[in-house]
Amino acid sequence: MKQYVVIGAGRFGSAVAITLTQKGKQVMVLDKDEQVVQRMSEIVTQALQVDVTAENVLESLDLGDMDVAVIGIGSNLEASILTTMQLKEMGVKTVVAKATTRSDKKILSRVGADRIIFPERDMGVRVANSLVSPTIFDYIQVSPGFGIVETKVPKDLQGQTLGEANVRSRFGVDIVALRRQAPRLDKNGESELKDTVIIAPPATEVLGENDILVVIGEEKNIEKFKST
Amino acid sequence: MKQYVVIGAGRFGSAVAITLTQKGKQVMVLDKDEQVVQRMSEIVTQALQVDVTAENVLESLDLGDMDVAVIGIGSNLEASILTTMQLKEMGVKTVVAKATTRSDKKILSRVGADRIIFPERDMGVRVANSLVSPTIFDYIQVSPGFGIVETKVPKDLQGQTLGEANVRSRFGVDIVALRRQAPRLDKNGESELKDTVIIAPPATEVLGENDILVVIGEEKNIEKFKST
Ligand SMILES: Nc1ncnc2c1ncn2[C@@H]1O[C@H](COP(=O)(O)OP(=O)(O)OP(=O)(O)O)[C@@H](O)[C@H]1O
Ligand SMILES: Nc1ncnc2c1ncn2[C@@H]1O[C@H](COP(=O)(O)OP(=O)(O)OP(=O)(O)O)[C@@H](O)[C@H]1O
Repeated sequence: MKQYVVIGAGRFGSAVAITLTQKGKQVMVLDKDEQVVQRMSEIVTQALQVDVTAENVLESLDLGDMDVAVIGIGSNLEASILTTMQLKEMGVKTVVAKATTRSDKKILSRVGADRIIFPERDMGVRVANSLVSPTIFDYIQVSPGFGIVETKVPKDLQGQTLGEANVRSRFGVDIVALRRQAPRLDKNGESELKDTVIIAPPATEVLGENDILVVIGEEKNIEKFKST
Repeated sequence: MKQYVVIGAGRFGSAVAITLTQKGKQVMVLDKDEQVVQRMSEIVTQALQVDVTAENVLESLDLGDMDVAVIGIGSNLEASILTTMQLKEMGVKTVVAKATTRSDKKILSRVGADRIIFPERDMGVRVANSLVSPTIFDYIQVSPGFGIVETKVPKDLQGQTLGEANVRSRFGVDIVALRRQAPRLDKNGESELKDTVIIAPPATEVLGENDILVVIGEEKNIEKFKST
């Protein structure tokens, strides 16, 4: 069973530790803040109060057996760098570290970090994109210039079937799924809106005003499709 | 032209402001930190040094014309709450606020925030998911229980054509795209790896060992598919 250690359980680190635990993984948490350790000790396998910058602290903990270490310290770059170096020297296979700037990233990868994450920056970019194109709920960049987006049905296409809309030849994009909210009765007999997802919808499917389409294609073709 | 104001240009807020500016939008930034204002004033339309919790500060700025406000303050919940209230009173159509806990979210939506973001938590969940399933590069949840993932070709399917693999009837998932790294010569004649994306790959396409598949389906079917 793979073993994980999360060092610095702030907003980012604690979400990593909690999600790993929910997926049934063994997780150790190290943090210098007593309250954080208190809270995490009720959730994860083991939580210890430790300042990782103190002398010989990491060596005294047998971390060499850990498969993955996630360093969630944001305010102290030196602590992230030293911790990355020590973990790689002790033989931890995968070290994931958080960074704020590109130069942080350069240093952390030079000292052995296997993966570097910019949590706040990446979410900032996503939020800005969704504000600029309010019809896009989420998108994933498959490759530079190619993406998948969830978007509302363009006005001109509402009421048409997929066959009539002929999206692939007109816009060069593909509709891979359709999400529709349909009222259903819950267990108390009250009506609630539930998502129904149709994967690879057939040509006969009629595009409704409130349907959400999952569309894949070149980003410039997606732009054209959205503004129809 | 839509006008945006970003209040609190920390790691998250500054990424929102920079991305909006790159997309050609007019962006005003408010922050109490002089260095932040200095840096942002070189990038956005206007940056002002302001403590939004000071009396009558927001009223004195004509923010009522703003279409969207993004509040990127994380360390001071009271500031986020008061700012949200004032902006909605002034008539700002969309207020997006950052939160850390579920109870923050409850308060912020009660006082009028239109959208609430948990940047660190959401990224923590994503990173943990990608650590648990290392073959998944990214995923987007289309609806509870339904997702799209990018994943490596399962060992058993490598070398088969899509027709032979018969993925839809065997696993109940759909392969919507295929990403393949192929060496190409760049403008200096040196070989580099470039992504080629094939949307809706034909049944005759052979699945290579290094191909990345973009797969959509119910999450439990995706799990089955990945572990073939
Ligand atoms: N030297 C250290 N040893 C152990 N834990 C540390 C150390 N430095 C910081 N931490 C812990 O790391 C966690 C993250 O805090 P920090 O303020 O460094 O980053 P942050 O970027 O604000 O975090 P986040 O945005 O994820 O909340 C905190 O819980 C803090 O107690
Ligand atoms: N009352 C205020 N008025 C104006 N700006 C503020 C106020 N309080 C905080 N800020 C600014 O908001 C930005 C975000 O800082 P804060 O420490 O509150 O959040 P954070 O969650 O650590 O941010 P991030 O994770 O995005 O870096 C900083 O640039 C800070 O100067």
